[in-house]
Amino acid sequence: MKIWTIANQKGGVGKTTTTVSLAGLLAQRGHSALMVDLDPQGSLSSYFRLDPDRLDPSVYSLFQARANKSPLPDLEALVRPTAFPGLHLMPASTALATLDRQLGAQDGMGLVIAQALAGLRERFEYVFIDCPPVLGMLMVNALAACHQLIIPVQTEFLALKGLERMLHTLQMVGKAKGVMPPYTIMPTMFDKRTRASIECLRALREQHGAAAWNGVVPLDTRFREASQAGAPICFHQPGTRGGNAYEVLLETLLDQELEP
Amino acid sequence: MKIWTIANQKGGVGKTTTTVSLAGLLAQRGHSALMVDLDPQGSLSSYFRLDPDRLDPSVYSLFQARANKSPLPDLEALVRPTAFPGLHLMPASTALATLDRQLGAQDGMGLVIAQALAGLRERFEYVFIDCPPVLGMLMVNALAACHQLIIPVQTEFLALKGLERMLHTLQMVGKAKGVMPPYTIMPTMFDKRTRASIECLRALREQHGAAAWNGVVPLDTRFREASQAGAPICFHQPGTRGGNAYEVLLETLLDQELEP
Ligand SMILES: Nc1ncnc2c1ncn2[C@@H]1O[C@H](COP(=O)(O)OP(=O)(O)OP(=O)(O)O)[C@@H](O)[C@H]1O
Ligand SMILES: Nc1ncnc2c1ncn2[C@@H]1O[C@H](COP(=O)(O)OP(=O)(O)OP(=O)(O)O)[C@@H](O)[C@H]1O
Ligand SMILES: [Mg+2]
Ligand SMILES: [Mg+2]
Repeated sequence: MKIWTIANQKGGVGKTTTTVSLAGLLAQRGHSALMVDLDPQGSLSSYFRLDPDRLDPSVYSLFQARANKSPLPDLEALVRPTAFPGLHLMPASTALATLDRQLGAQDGMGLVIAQALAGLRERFEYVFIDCPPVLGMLMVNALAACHQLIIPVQTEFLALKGLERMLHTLQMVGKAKGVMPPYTIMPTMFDKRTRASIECLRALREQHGAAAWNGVVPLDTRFREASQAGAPICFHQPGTRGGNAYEVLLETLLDQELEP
Repeated sequence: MKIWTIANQKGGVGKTTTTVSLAGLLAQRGHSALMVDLDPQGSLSSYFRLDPDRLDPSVYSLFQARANKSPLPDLEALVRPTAFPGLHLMPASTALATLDRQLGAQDGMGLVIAQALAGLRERFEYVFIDCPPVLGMLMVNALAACHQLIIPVQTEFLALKGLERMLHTLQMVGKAKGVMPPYTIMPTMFDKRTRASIECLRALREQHGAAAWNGVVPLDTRFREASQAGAPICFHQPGTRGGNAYEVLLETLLDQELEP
């Protein structure tokens, strides 16, 4: 089982879109792929027409069981099928928003997701974890569970500043909690028509070198149409520029040797 | 003094862009406008080349003084000029991220911003408060301080879902804390070329009627160029489609009778 986490503290950079696009491609190729929604806003769950306000059981049940020291819920009940064969989802619930306040200080809450996924090792080849735009217990869980971290970064000025801070915070959290997976920076929403985008991409590559994927996801309005339709872009409109870019990224990710 | 808060729990919807664009227009017309950065990520401060990792004093000093029951810092020291006459900024610092955990439960922390702004009533005609994409003490402060709330919403499917939840949460917080200002929903990043965008705008207007501004901010890549240049769009490139839309919005906002 290979596990990727998609995270960035900056909002609206394409975390959910990246999770759906990559997992969708693997499912389309006949693999078993699981998406895990750790965002209390539940965008990933909403994308597949599940309502995070009314979801039970959800990822939240895992944390509740740990906090109450009761047995883990049945993992099978947490995994929901989607309309796309091979593609499954472990949905979020809005109750996740209370976790940091309620349980943040308790020990042993950082490995809840890692342990749940270990229980699904035979069932899924690939897992993608979508994160909220906030550094808290949910993101720490995602970092502890994954083999690699993907950081989507828009090719624009403010996003580069946010990236510096994110990497700085991750190093600190990594030392404190012992979780700092290797990461790949994924330039996205690239608009080749604007000088600002081109300059930002150049600066990103200069500053981060090999840590940045050598490709780029272009600005493509068909991602919105795919989310409106509740389908990964590869199922909704094969051959789009955005979808093709994620295919190239997926090849790069699969080539990198990850822990089995 | 008229005070607007720009908020939405969804990330990357144009909160900072809206703050800068509206305040910039008022400054360009010769008014005195103050922007307040309540986002621990400090995008608004970075936009104007201030570093939220190294800022002291900042908005954080206000909360610290209240928590320690010491006198408020000199408000003048908190207000920084920008390169644009009439446009000033009260910057954020990354230390704001610790507030909810440290002080969230303390009473009287919800009115820190409102009271600080009361002290600047003679100095500024207009104030715009930029919020982080999280519902916490900082957003509650912003809601308590403002006369009106502007909610930027992208014209895309997932954003509409997020809006329902946001309004639901606001009603609840409003009842608990007695702060629920009138609000205007601002459709943004509208792309007239895609069906998904057009359909979403129609659904937004059907669901929210008069609470939604009857205009729309189009998708315009020149906002990125403006942020790269560290200038409000009206100073950076007069006459853009995006900039013109904010002018129309500003007229609507100024026409609405707000508390003086
Ligand atoms: N390459 C792209 N080109 C154009 N639009 C994109 C691209 N990637 C994502 N989008 C759109 O940008 C918006 C934000 O994307 P998404 O919701 O995936 O971001 P996010 O980082 O998950 O946001 P949040 O921080 O709220 O979780 C969506 O409308 C999505 O369709
Ligand atoms: N109408 C628009 N058309 C195109 N791009 C836009 C528009 N409005 C904002 N943007 C761009 O979208 C990105 C996100 O905008 P912004 O940072 O203002 O959002 P935000 O809601 O403040 O994000 P956060 O939740 O991280 O604080 C920026 O790159 C900005 O330049
Ligand atoms: Mg998301
Ligand atoms: Mg912002």
